[in-house]
Amino acid sequence: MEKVAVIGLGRFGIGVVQELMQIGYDVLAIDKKELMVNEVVDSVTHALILDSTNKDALIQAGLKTFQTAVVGIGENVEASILTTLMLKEIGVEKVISRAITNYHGIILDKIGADKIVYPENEIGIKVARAIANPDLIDFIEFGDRLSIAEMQVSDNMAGKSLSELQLRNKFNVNVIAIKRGAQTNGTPGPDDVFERGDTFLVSGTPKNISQLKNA
Amino acid sequence: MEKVAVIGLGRFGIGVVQELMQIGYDVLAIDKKELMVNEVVDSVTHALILDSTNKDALIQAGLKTFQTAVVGIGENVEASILTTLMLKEIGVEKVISRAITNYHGIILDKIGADKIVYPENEIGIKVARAIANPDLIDFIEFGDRLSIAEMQVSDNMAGKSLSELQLRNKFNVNVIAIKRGAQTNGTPGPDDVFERGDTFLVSGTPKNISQLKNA
Ligand SMILES: Nc1ncnc2c1ncn2[C@@H]1O[C@H](COP(=O)(O)OP(=O)(O)OP(=O)(O)O)[C@@H](O)[C@H]1O
Ligand SMILES: Nc1ncnc2c1ncn2[C@@H]1O[C@H](COP(=O)(O)OP(=O)(O)OP(=O)(O)O)[C@@H](O)[C@H]1O
Repeated sequence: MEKVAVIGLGRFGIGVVQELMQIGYDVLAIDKKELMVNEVVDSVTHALILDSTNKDALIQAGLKTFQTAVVGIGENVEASILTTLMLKEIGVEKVISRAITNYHGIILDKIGADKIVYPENEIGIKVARAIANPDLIDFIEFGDRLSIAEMQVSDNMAGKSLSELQLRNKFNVNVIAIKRGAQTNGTPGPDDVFERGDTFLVSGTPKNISQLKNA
Repeated sequence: MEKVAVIGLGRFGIGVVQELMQIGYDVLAIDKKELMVNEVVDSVTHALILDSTNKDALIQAGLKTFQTAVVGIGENVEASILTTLMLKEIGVEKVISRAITNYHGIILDKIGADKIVYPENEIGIKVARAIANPDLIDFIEFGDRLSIAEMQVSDNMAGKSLSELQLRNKFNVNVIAIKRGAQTNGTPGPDDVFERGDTFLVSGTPKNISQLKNA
């Protein structure tokens, strides 16, 4: 069974732990505070109270046998950096570390973190984009010329068919799928009508997608 | 010019502020700590030091004239809840509030937050999924039967053409686009070859996409 060590059981670390358990991984959850470890001890494979900046403690905890570890320590930048270094020195193949500033990320990169995550920043960007485009639920930016967006049907669009809205001609976007409740239509046609409450997947340039609020 | 008030200049709030400024909004940045406000005072439209749980202070700051506000206060759950309530009472049309636990979110919902965001949790889930699928960069889940994933080309796939890999026949997924450096191929054909370093967009069921590591 595949296993992952997650060090630092703040909100980010807990998010990782819960999803990994849900996916079916064995999880070793580590934190220096007993309180945090007690929060998870009943829902994870193993939980240990230890200071992850202590290399011997990590080795004793069996970290040499882990291929993947997540460093969820945030605000304590020094501990985040030291822990990342210790894990690489112990030989953990893939260390995913969280950074809370750009410089924090640069340092983690230099000391060997295999992947760096900026959680608050990424979501801050999504929230800002959703403000700029209230019907935008989620998106993937694939280069700067192609985005895939999950959007909700606006009041303007509700009750109109795809051909009526002329999304391809007017906006140069492609509707990939439409979802109504639990039903997904993966091959939307020109006569399909958008109903209030529907969500849809659309592809196009970021600019064209943002124009859809004028549909 | 469209304007947004962002209250609470922690890492999440700062992420929202920076992206909103980048998009072109006017931003009023508010925090009770002078230190946080000073961090942004040179890069935002307006910055104010005030306690957002104080309704009069919010009114004096002009919040009645804002249609949109983001409550980026996290750990201080009481302040997050009070601030959200104050903003709705003042008449701010759209209040987007951050929650740090499920119950926090439930309370925010009951007192009128128009949208609730769980930043650390959302990214925690993405990190966990990326661990389960190391070539996965980003994804949108559209219902439980359709996902769009941004992936990097695995060692197995590198040097092989789409027809060679038989992605549609074997895995029932559709490659939407392939990116190589700054070039994007939005109409990939059967003879297109995946090269090391390429990333691609693919659609299919979550299960089929996760099978791609066996391609
Ligand atoms: N040296 C260490 N060894 C083990 N755990 C640590 C160490 N330093 C910090 N932690 C733990 O990491 C967890 C997350 O901590 P921290 O306060 O650094 O980040 P945070 O940014 O507030 O986290 P989040 O936003 O995810 O809640 C805490 O539970 C803390 O006890
Ligand atoms: N009543 C208040 N009025 C204005 N600002 C506040 C109030 N309460 C908290 N803040 C500010 O909100 C910001 C974010 O605070 P908080 O400590 O609650 O969250 P956090 O979870 O640590 O944030 P992040 O993870 O985004 O860094 C802080 O800068 C804090 O000064």
